[in-house]
Amino acid sequence: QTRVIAIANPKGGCGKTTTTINLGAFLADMNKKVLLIDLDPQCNASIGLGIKPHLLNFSVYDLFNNPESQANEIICPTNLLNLEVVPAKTSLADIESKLRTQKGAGFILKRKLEPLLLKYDYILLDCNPSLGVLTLNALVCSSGVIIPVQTQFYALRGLTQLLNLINIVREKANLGLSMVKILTTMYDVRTNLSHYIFEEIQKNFKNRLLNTIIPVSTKLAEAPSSGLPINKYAPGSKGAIAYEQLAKEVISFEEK
Amino acid sequence: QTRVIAIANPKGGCGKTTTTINLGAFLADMNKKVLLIDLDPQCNASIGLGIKPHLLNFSVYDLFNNPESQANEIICPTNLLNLEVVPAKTSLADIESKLRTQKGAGFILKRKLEPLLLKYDYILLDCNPSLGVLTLNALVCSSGVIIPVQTQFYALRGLTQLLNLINIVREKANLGLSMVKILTTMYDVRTNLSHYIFEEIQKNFKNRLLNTIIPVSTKLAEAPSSGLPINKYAPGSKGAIAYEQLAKEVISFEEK
Ligand SMILES: Nc1ncnc2c1ncn2[C@@H]1O[C@H](COP(=O)(O)OP(=O)(O)OP(=O)(O)O)[C@@H](O)[C@H]1O
Ligand SMILES: Nc1ncnc2c1ncn2[C@@H]1O[C@H](COP(=O)(O)OP(=O)(O)OP(=O)(O)O)[C@@H](O)[C@H]1O
Ligand SMILES: [Mg+2]
Ligand SMILES: [Mg+2]
Repeated sequence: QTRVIAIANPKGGCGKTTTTINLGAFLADMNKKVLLIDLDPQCNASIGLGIKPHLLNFSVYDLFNNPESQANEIICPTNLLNLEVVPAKTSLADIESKLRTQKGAGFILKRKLEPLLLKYDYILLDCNPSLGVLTLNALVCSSGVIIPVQTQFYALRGLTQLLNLINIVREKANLGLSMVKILTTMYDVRTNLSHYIFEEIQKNFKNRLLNTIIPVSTKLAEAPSSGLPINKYAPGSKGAIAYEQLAKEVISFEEK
Repeated sequence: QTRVIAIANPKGGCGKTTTTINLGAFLADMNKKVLLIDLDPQCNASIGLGIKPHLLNFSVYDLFNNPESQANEIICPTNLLNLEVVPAKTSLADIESKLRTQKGAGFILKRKLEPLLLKYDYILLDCNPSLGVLTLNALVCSSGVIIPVQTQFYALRGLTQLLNLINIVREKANLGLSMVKILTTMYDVRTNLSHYIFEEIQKNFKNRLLNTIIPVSTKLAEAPSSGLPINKYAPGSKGAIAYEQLAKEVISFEEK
């Protein structure tokens, strides 16, 4: 049973890409077959794994733009066992306008992923910072959503609206969307702000909050410049330990 | 001569809203009449100045959605002299899809701002993390663009693409777009990453780089929870000093 998990939040810079890459890397380390899909025209998930989007002939753009295209034609290997990527190119930015008026535009990714489902244990979708048609496609084909929330004031504000939207997508388009969890990211033990915001999240969203907390860690911010996930760039660092714990927590949901 | 400045970058979380609010606040302090326009469905610029979007009857959404609407009907005061806001509501998220197929959709904001031009010295536009129709509207009506770039790896990657897009908008739709500047944000003296990225920006974008550097500062992240800009929340803090310097640097362009 393949688990498709969208990593989504319209708030910019909350750790979506960092979570997609490093959760994916640790799941692969734990012998799960993992596919990452980069749904952001910034191509950060692709770049963070050492892929050069401008050198690619095909990308996730083709999945949305060409009805004949198939996902398995666009899959790139990474230098990690069990981890593959459907990369993005900057052309993906055009998709939002191309698809707007097309009927059933929200179901394209779901159709394209169906043939892949038995090949992977996990498919992780890195979303762009918006609630547009790309994030909608991700929510429609997911069995779970992880919402990274940094312990900052603005990050807290958008949460209720996002949870409402996820509920609407579940009711109208994807009854299989069963796991909706909040991941605390960039937690800085030194600041009152982090403590205060974390307590607010605990108070208001307790039953959705993952146990794992990702601390602020410079090694996590450095890793993408090496093209390696944190388990290869700085194994044993506090960022690596946290994402390892997250992978274990995500696997523990399989039994439920 | 009103200066309209878009604060734009599709990279999420690089400091667009923080720059719009605090640059605006210091310009107002220096006796400039300032209007901020919130072009992000997350409404962070509105919220950060103590406005409650859900209580509003009108917002920037109406400017885009209703041809009869006028900007001066939607202007909200703030508790600061010389600083007013055209707030956003979450409904703004629908505009991206409504406008896509409309001819001339990129020129709506320009038309709506024309009657206001003589009333303000500065109009600052807080953009959402995308290169969609809202950011396009901002670039089409601006005389300048400030691109906040945090000293992080991913932030550097998207810069060339964004500068190319700005050039295209200038040639095709807005010859008046004369000042395009990069603002270094969240600079952390303690990390090599910050030094390395800053040097890369200096090397590749030297003639566009503003002299002011905004340091990482918890007070800047705390201020929005009080609904106050940094000059009122923590005057004299390193974040306040930096944004004051930025306001002076922006004013110095007037003479050129
Ligand atoms: N726990 C962490 N500690 C320190 N830095 C982090 C951490 N997580 C992410 N970062 C850095 O913070 C920045 C934002 O993270 P990231 O790009 O993953 O967020 P995002 O939500 O994907 O952004 P966007 O909205 O642009 O897609 C990046 O430069 C990243 O390297
Ligand atoms: N110099 C700084 N030092 C510390 N924190 C900062 C600084 N500037 C901004 N922040 C915090 O970092 C987060 C991102 O900043 P901000 O929301 O202004 O970015 P943005 O580009 O507007 O994000 P979005 O892409 O979602 O619109 C916020 O929580 C903000 O309070
Ligand atoms: Mg990202
Ligand atoms: Mg913002």
